[in-house]
Amino acid sequence: MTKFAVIGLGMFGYRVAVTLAERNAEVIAVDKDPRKVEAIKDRVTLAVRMDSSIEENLIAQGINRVDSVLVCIGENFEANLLTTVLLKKLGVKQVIARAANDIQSQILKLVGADRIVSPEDDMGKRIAQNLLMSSILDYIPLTNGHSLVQIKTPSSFLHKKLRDLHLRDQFKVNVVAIKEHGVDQDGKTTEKIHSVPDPNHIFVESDVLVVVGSNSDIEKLAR
Amino acid sequence: MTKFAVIGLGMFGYRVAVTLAERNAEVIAVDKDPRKVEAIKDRVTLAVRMDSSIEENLIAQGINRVDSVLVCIGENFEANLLTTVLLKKLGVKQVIARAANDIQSQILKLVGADRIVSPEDDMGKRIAQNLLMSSILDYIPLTNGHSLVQIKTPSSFLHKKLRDLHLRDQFKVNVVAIKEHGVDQDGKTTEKIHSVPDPNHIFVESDVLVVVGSNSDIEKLAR
Ligand SMILES: Nc1ncnc2c1ncn2[C@@H]1O[C@H](COP(=O)(O)OP(=O)(O)OP(=O)(O)O)[C@@H](O)[C@H]1O
Ligand SMILES: Nc1ncnc2c1ncn2[C@@H]1O[C@H](COP(=O)(O)OP(=O)(O)OP(=O)(O)O)[C@@H](O)[C@H]1O
Repeated sequence: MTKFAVIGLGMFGYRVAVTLAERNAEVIAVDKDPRKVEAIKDRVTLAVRMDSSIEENLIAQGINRVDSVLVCIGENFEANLLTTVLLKKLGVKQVIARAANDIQSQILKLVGADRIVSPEDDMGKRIAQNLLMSSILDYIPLTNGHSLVQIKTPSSFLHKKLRDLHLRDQFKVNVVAIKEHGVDQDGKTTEKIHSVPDPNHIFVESDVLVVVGSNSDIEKLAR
Repeated sequence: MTKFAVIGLGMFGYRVAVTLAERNAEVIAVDKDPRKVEAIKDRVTLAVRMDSSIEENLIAQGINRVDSVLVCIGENFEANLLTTVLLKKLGVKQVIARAANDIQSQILKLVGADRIVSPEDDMGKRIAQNLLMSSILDYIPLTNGHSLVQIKTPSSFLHKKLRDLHLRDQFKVNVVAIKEHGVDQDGKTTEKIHSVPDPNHIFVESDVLVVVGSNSDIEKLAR
């Protein structure tokens, strides 16, 4: 049972701690601000008010004995860095540290951070890529010229069963998911995603296929 | 050709604007802080110093004529809200607004924001889910509690054929792709992605599976 500690309960740290705890992980949440500690104490295993950049505090609260620590302190880079250095010194197996830019990221890795996260930076990239394709399922590049792409049902598929189309042989693509669309009693459009498509599914015009394959094979299919 | 405007060039807005521009989208980057404008001006189509919460400014700089605007202002919620209201009033088709919590999210939607993003919150959830499945290498949320996830080969799969594992029936997940790893003549690691997995593929330890399914089914598989 993995024991986690989350240090720094800004928006990011708070959400990490609470999500882990909701999935029944053991979570110690740490912050020097008593209001942050108070706000989270009913949602984690243990909430501790302390300055994480002091070695004795880390030892006294047993932070050195957890498996994985996330240092989510944002603005105070020195506190973040010192906390990271101390945690590795105390033998914590996995230390994940937050960085605000490349230089911070390099420094943190140099002092032993096992992994770096940069929430605003990572999300900025994802949102941008997302927007360039009208939905996240429209296009996710995998590697080596393959992608995950969303396409409307090709007319040649209409009224046919998935299994009878032999897509793997014919087009060399893999249908990852089928989104079915309908209308509920209030007239609102509904969407049902089947990410383990039924081989007996019969295609209709309102279906959307989520396919994976090489870019050229997908283009042949989508024509 | 979609025209974007990004208002508020903190870490998040900066990254969104630069990523869009790197993919050849047309991007107007806006901030009231001249240093932010200066720092980004060579990396976007146009960088404008202005207060976005003033209607005349939005019109004068043609922000009302772009297709999609991201309001990435963080701390100043009133400026964020007012900017969002004005953009919808001026007829901008898609306004994506940043929210720091649920209440802000509800308010922004009420005044017409087409979509809400919460970088620290969204990344907090992703990182937490990522950490809970230690064999999970990446995690992309799809819709309705489904995700696309990369996992190391579960030990129970080793030396077995894909077809003999009956994954659809057993685990209700869909193996979208298999990444095979090897070493070339110069000793460098190679990766080959098979996005239309061969049913006769025999799993080895260095394989990585790309799977799609509901989050709970994927967790069972990744344990
Ligand atoms: N030495 C320290 N020990 C413990 N907690 C600390 C220390 N220094 C800062 N913190 C806490 O870290 C938390 C997050 O840091 P901060 O608010 O600077 O980041 P932020 O960038 O605003 O966070 P977010 O973007 O996640 O909202 C704060 O609640 C702060 O009290
Ligand atoms: N009325 C406004 N018009 C234009 N820009 C604004 C306005 N108000 C704030 N900004 C800009 O928005 C940017 C981002 O806001 P802020 O720094 O408050 O958010 P942040 O939460 O620190 O951002 P991030 O987490 O993305 O680094 C700042 O560069 C600020 O100058």
